[in-house]
Amino acid sequence: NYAMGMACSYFEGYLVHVLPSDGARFFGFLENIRAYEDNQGVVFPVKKLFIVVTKSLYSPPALKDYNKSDRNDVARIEACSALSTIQKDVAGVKDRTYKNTAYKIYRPTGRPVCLSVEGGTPLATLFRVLRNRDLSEELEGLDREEVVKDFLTSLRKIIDKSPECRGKCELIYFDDTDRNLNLADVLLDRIRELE
Amino acid sequence: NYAMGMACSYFEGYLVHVLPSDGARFFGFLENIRAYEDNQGVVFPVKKLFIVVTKSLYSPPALKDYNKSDRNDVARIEACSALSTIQKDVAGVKDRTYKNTAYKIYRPTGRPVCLSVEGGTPLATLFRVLRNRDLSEELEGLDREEVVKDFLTSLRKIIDKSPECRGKCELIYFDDTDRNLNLADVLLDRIRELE
Ligand SMILES: Nc1nc(=O)c2ncn([C@@H]3O[C@@H]4COP(=O)(O)O[C@H]5[C@@H](O)[C@H](n6cnc7c(N)ncnc76)O[C@@H]5COP(=O)(O)O[C@@H]3[C@@H]4O)c2[nH]1
Repeated sequence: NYAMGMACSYFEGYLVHVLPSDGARFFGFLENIRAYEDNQGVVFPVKKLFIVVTKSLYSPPALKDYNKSDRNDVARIEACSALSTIQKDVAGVKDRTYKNTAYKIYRPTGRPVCLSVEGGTPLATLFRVLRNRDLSEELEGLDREEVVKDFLTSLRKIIDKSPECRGKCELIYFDDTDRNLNLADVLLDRIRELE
Repeated sequence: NYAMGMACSYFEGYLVHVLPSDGARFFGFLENIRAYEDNQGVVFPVKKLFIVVTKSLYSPPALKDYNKSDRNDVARIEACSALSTIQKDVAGVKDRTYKNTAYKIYRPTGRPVCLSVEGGTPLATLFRVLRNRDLSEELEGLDREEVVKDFLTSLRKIIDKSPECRGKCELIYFDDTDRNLNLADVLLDRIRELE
């Protein structure tokens, strides 16, 4: 089934590169966060990779696109810079690069909160596939809500089974069609639960 | 079906980033090759992205792993360096990097031949997925030969339908289980056909 295939390839093609230590030059996601904290003089209250999966499947290039630009009384999220980059030879591509992004959530009151967060890339690609008329006839009958649900369920199971990756990811389902929701606040709530 | 899903996501999640011009900072794969030719003083007889898909699905980190190290009377392939890198904000990852690699094929007689080539990443990832016992129960019943065949067929159709990508890729099926075959020579043969 499509969603589970996506979860498997996201895990083996990406999460295993960015989360665990590779026993050599890359010390793992946790260490990556700590090094960033030391270099930038900031604190990440939750040292996990937040992955935001949306109802529409769409993920904007920059997460700040989710901010309520017409309001300044709610939290907003801004990209800071990349955590350190992982470079590996992968399938003939010399020094293929993998990197996570550090973000800050600015609150109306209180200090900004740092975290590493990104969209669920396989679903963002599926969004583009379904929109492409030359491609999507082949994937007809794909129910978007089913796909998101199955992707999250499969991915959670896969991550929990993996000693190198378990506990290093926080999966967030975000209904981006609901204008009353603010991603920055949804993330703050999850951080509070986990702190 | 799994193979077609992989071909669709490989197209929309990767080939559309590295092959066509983005109308802004990235001038497209062809231009990328020409710039490399000018900077490095070399010639690429075929200015296409060669994608090598293998019978086993496996793609080694570096293509030189395919060379016959015990023979110096046959062609061998060595990585040179990356073509220029494409950086884009994608699904919340700031400046995600995509790059292709320039390779040289050294022949027993004659000058070396330059080309841009890499393994088929979705199949390389599937290889790791099938090998992972925690994951592959879910993908049981997947016939490797079927998957490779369907992936190639779907990908060829998809690329041919795309005005931005058609004619910019050369798909190569390589039986990596046959010790009589030498990838460097298979590539040289394809280059001769296309020149
Ligand atoms: N050769 C090559 N170079 C690349 O830079 C590249 N980027 C993607 N792909 C392949 O294209 C297809 C679509 O990509 P998508 O981003 O939707 O899924 C990707 C994406 O969700 C995630 N992923 C991989 N690399 C990164 C990355 N650098 N940053 C974020 N996510 C990533 O893990 C999935 C599987 O990746 P791969 O199994 O390496 O192959 C992919 C895939 O088959 C690439 N192939």
